[in-house]
Amino acid sequence: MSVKQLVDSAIADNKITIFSKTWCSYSKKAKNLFASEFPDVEAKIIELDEREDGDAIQAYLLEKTKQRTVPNVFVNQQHIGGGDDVVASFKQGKLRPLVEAA
Amino acid sequence: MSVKQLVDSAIADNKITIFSKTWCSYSKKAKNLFASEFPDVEAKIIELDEREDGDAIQAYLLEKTKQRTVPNVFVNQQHIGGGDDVVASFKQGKLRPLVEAA
Ligand SMILES: N[C@@H](CCC(=O)N[C@@H](CS)C(=O)NCC(=O)O)C(=O)O
Ligand SMILES: N[C@@H](CCC(=O)N[C@@H](CS)C(=O)NCC(=O)O)C(=O)O
Ligand code: FES
Repeated sequence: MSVKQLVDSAIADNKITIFSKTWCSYSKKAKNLFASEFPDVEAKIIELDEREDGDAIQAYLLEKTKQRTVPNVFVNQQHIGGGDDVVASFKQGKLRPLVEAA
Repeated sequence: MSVKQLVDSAIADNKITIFSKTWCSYSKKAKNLFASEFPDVEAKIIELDEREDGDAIQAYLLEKTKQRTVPNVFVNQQHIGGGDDVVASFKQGKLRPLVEAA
């Protein structure tokens, strides 16, 4: 499977997809927000620092979303953005309807 | 100069010393807090990811402070801790007297 297929299928097949790095506090905060606010929705977490193709995935995410940084979050196939974007969209009440949409 | 001398002299010779990583948002937040709240006080910033001895410095900081993570912040030779500690001590009004002490 190519990096493109891996990333595109992870986003297509999961309600919540988080591209992260294990030791990054911003990534942890984003993962924690989904775990605490949406405990019943399984999030697909891809830890880029634990994979051989981590750099290639980040490069493809840059191409796809114009964002190279982690965390890089998708909900219901929509690109939310980074940690700050997740918190902002949650506070604005925009995240919950996206997560809970059929 | 040994890593121990480098770290100990940076802490002794500077009012504010921040051990950081350039691409880390938590490190950026700590650096920004000092830059905006104490613009007249020069902070010594040591970017561990830009140095050959970065890992060795982190290992020595772990020995010295029991904290391996970045940011690792000292004010007036006192160990403040990480990003969350800096914000907490600032909000509690404890940071400013430390920075402004003779
Ligand atoms: N404001 C962004 C910050 C993202 C960011 O700067 N992430 C850092 C790690 S905390 C990163 O990916 N740095 C590596 C890089 O710049 O390639 C967010 O909220 O996610
Ligand atoms: N709560 C701590 C978090 C520190 C932390 O986890 N730092 C991360 C980068 S954001 C780190 O150093 N990770 C590397 C490691 O764990 O060795 C703080 O406020 O500074
Ligand atoms: S690496 Fe420090 S907040 Fe992401």
